[in-house]
Amino acid sequence: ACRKIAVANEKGGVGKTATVLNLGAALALTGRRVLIVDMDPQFNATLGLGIAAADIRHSVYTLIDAPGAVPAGQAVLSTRWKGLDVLPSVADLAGAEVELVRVKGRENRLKEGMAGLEEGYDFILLDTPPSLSLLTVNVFAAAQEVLIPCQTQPYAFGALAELFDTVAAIQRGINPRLTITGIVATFYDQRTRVSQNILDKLRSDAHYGPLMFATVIRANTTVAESADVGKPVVYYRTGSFGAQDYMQLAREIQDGRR
Amino acid sequence: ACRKIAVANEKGGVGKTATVLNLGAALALTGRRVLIVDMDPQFNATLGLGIAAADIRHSVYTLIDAPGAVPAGQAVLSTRWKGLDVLPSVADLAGAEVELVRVKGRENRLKEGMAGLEEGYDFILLDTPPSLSLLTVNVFAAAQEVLIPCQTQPYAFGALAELFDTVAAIQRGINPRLTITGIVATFYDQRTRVSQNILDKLRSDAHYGPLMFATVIRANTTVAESADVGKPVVYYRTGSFGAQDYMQLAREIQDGRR
Ligand SMILES: Nc1ncnc2c1ncn2[C@@H]1O[C@H](COP(=O)(O)OP(=O)(O)OP(=O)(O)O)[C@@H](O)[C@H]1O
Ligand SMILES: Nc1ncnc2c1ncn2[C@@H]1O[C@H](COP(=O)(O)OP(=O)(O)OP(=O)(O)O)[C@@H](O)[C@H]1O
Ligand SMILES: [Mg+2]
Ligand SMILES: [Mg+2]
Repeated sequence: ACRKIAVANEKGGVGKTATVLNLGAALALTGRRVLIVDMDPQFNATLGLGIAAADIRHSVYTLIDAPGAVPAGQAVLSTRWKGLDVLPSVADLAGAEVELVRVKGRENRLKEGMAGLEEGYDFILLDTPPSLSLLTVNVFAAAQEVLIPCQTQPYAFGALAELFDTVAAIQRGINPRLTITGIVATFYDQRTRVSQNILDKLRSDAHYGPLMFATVIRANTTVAESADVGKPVVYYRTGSFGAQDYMQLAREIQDGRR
Repeated sequence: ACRKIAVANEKGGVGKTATVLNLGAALALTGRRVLIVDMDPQFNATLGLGIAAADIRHSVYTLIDAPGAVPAGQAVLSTRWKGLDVLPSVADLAGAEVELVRVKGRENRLKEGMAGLEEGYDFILLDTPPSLSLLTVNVFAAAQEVLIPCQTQPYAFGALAELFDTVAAIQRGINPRLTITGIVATFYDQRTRVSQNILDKLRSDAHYGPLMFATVIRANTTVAESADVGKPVVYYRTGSFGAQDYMQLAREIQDGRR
């Protein structure tokens, strides 16, 4: 069965897009069929896969704005890497928030628009913007799991409580089956005390501790460089820390250890 | 006259809060009277000044939610540092977005709530969440200038176009006086090619180049460590890169070189 995993945290810059791209590519590298859904109007996941605006005929915005007008499959683009497809985003998606305000069932637009896509994939990873807006709610309605990147940097904790409250509200309402896959620590820099402090706090927290993945994503310029050239890090430099860490996360997610 | 500067960029994690806290403290250190207004529901700027939730009787939420109920001055807290005050944020602020949807004039709630505060300050710096939401629009209505931190990391450019469009719309509508103070490069790491590439791209861009500050904020763990202990970096470790960079930015802003 296809696992549909939302990657979310309304704290900005914690590595949501990096996790969607690099975990997705790591899963594809191990033979899985992966679809990346980019629900951020800044379309960073689309850019990170080297997709140019000119290549995009339809996007998630087409599926949300005019349900049924275009079969979902026609909005999906294949990337240059085997087993890795993308449902791209465009800047127009920013308008959906306002356009759908008075529409009944607006939170299920993505779920309806993507219906049937899961037949062709083992994993669908959905990227979200840094806010608990209608776009993120659409993703929570369409997904079955939520993976939470949490930076080992200051302010990491602030957003978690709000995110867990939002997920609980979604579970009580539009998507009772939504579960938390786990929390993955990101931007870990072993040279600094701050990273170690925050990682220790997360791991020893009564609520968050049991949800932590063993894998820790290290801060590592290869991840940034790979994003700059539009390639996931496992295809950009296989021996790098970034590639190793995301391959390990892919193994941990597939083994269901968490 | 008081300069009211919004610090904004809907790309997450670019150093908005770090800039508000550390530029604010650097200005206070040079004898200016500074008010920090925290308009992020994750209240990171409030945390970064070491303010505990128990110290907060009123917040920006009080001023926005019930205009006139409490004089603005009563919501302002002084910090442990001379010349540096804060109008704190609370998690409830996240609800304002939905609560004010049908309220006429909702974009001017902060401006009205803060009326009269500028008498007591030389600078008012306003932190924003990573989205172009009603809270950020409130900040753009209340401020006169917008300072844009832009990370020298991938995806930096994506958000700028949208931000400039939004500022232009605000200038045409609710706040014709709003101007762009400039763009300050952040997270600069001279050890990596990515930082230099992006800084060069920004500086040579026809639109963004002329707006760039000469000062570049370097990636530097002291800034993160200082945030973790609730102190601006100029008070945490004066000789650090972080302290030097923000003191230089404070000089550049006061000299009006940009
Ligand atoms: N492990 C890492 N090491 C170094 N740089 C990283 C790492 N992961 C991500 N980055 C870089 O840090 C920046 C922030 O990461 P990213 O954009 O993935 O976060 P995000 O949570 O998706 O941000 P947003 O909240 O804006 O959506 C990007 O420029 C990215 O290239
Ligand atoms: N110059 C710097 N060097 C190292 N770390 C930094 C620097 N500036 C900020 N940080 C750290 O990086 C993280 C992101 O910075 P910050 O929270 O200020 O960004 P932001 O734009 O306010 O994020 P958000 O979009 O979530 O509001 C924080 O943990 C902060 O402590
Ligand atoms: Mg992102
Ligand atoms: Mg912030």
